[in-house]
Amino acid sequence: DEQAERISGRMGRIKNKILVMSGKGGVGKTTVAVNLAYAMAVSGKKTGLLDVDLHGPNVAKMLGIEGKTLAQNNGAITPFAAEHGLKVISMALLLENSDEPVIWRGPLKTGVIGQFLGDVEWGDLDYLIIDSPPGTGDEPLSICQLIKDITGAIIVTTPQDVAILDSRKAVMFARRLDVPVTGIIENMSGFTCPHCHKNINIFKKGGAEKTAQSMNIPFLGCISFNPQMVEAGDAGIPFISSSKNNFVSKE
Amino acid sequence: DEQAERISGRMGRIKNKILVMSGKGGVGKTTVAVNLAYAMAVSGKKTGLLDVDLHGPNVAKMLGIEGKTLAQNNGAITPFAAEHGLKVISMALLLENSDEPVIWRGPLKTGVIGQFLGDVEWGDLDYLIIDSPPGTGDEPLSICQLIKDITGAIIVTTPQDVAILDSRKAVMFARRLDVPVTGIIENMSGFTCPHCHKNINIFKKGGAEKTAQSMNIPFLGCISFNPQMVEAGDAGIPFISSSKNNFVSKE
Ligand SMILES: Nc1ncnc2c1ncn2[C@@H]1O[C@H](COP(=O)(O)OP(=O)(O)O)[C@@H](O)[C@H]1O
Ligand SMILES: Nc1ncnc2c1ncn2[C@@H]1O[C@H](COP(=O)(O)OP(=O)(O)O)[C@@H](O)[C@H]1O
Ligand SMILES: [Zn+2]
Repeated sequence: DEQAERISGRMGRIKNKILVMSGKGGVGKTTVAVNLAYAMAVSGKKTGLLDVDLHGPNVAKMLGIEGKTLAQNNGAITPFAAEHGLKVISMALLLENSDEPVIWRGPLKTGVIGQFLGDVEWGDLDYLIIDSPPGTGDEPLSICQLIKDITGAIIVTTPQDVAILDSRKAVMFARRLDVPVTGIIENMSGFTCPHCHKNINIFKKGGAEKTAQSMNIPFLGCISFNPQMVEAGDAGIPFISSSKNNFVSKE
Repeated sequence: DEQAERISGRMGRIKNKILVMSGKGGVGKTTVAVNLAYAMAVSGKKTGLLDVDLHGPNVAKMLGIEGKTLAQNNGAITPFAAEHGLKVISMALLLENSDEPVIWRGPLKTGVIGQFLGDVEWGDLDYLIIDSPPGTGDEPLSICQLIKDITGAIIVTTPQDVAILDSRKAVMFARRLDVPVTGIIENMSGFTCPHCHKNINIFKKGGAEKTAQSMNIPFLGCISFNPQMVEAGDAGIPFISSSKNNFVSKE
């Protein structure tokens, strides 16, 4: 079909397509996707960032580009050019009012995702990082079915049991759809009090590493719980741009 | 249509139907739904708890009833009877293997939710608490369209800007569907170090109260960040069962 051809034409010009997903929400998936894409753009790679979390498109907020709008010409959409040449597409850049909920059912969402892949002028890219909503529903399913040669999925989790439980479902989802699992990242892993520097084990440590071993997937490292990340996310400044720390210990 | 009649027959025997929703994941929505339902059951109200987060059904884990299965007779499903007579339905009680992802598109999800409302023997209840996935997609949309006289929606958020931004979408979602907004709860609001008792402003405070005022909806109170909640959730023991604290200061 005609859309499938347009999609494979555009995706053919992108070397690596990486889906960032999580079984559970609030684990830091968008934070990881934004910082990963930003880090790649800063290091000189031609990078795109696609936000397919249509109901909660936070990529624009975390990059500080809320309120910007996208240009269209002859039906093709031009992605927003953020710093360091990072090309961004997010539902937030298509909505007039940020209070407006996207109350769409599955089939409509799939149609829009098809347009994000087939009608956006991504051009030649080294990486396309795709931020998906939590869970294994229509959005990640459409991405994995519409992009025939997806490079892999990065799974983000926090160390608590409920999040680990859901991250295993995300690994199995990738397996069912023949998408290679690039690896699993443990976010919000361990926290030291900024006042007395004692360890506060809000979230235990090590759950993701154990899951990686038991499911035979790469463990990509830990990111500790860091209040500066919350501030950076709310301020729209990618965390890695404002600090020298190495975002993920093992990336 | 035949299913709609069955649904209104069963829902007619339930006094209050309350949807617990959030714009963003990981804000504590399931924790609030489980503890609210548990508190009502403990206080002697006939209470049901329905988990329509089909992709990440954590209600069973947080109640410590993972692995239990549901009985069926003549096509009707019997809810699981947890402590204090709390009746529970969750996708987790229908899946053999907790690693198995539910890879369903919208229409299939809507069909299953229709069965959870029309084919489950809820009986006479004072309250049915419904835990929904994050966002404004198929699941909360189906609940609001299938239950004609829904009592209201409780919106859970954390204080950071990205979560507040998404909680406003959830309020607008309820308005668009003529569902009364019972109110908004701010969870993980403020945190004191267990060692030196100094305040760690991981998450700012007050965002939800401001949103409540600006959108003219009731503010239901704050729940502070409490590491015991993470432990209780992972252990499957509702937080309020093991402590005397008043779960929400203003409920
Ligand atoms: N390592 C971290 N330490 C502290 N806060 C974090 C960390 N990673 C993410 N956050 C914060 O947690 C919240 C949820 O992160 P987000 O990336 O939106 O998660 P998701 O995309 O999984 O819903 C945001 O406020 C973000 O700033
Ligand atoms: N007030 C709180 N303090 C500390 N941890 C909390 C609090 N409320 C929830 N949690 C923890 O945060 C995580 C996410 O909560 P959950 O109820 O699963 O959120 P949601 O349903 O919004 O995805 C769980 O590990 C839970 O135990
Ligand atoms: Zn301290």
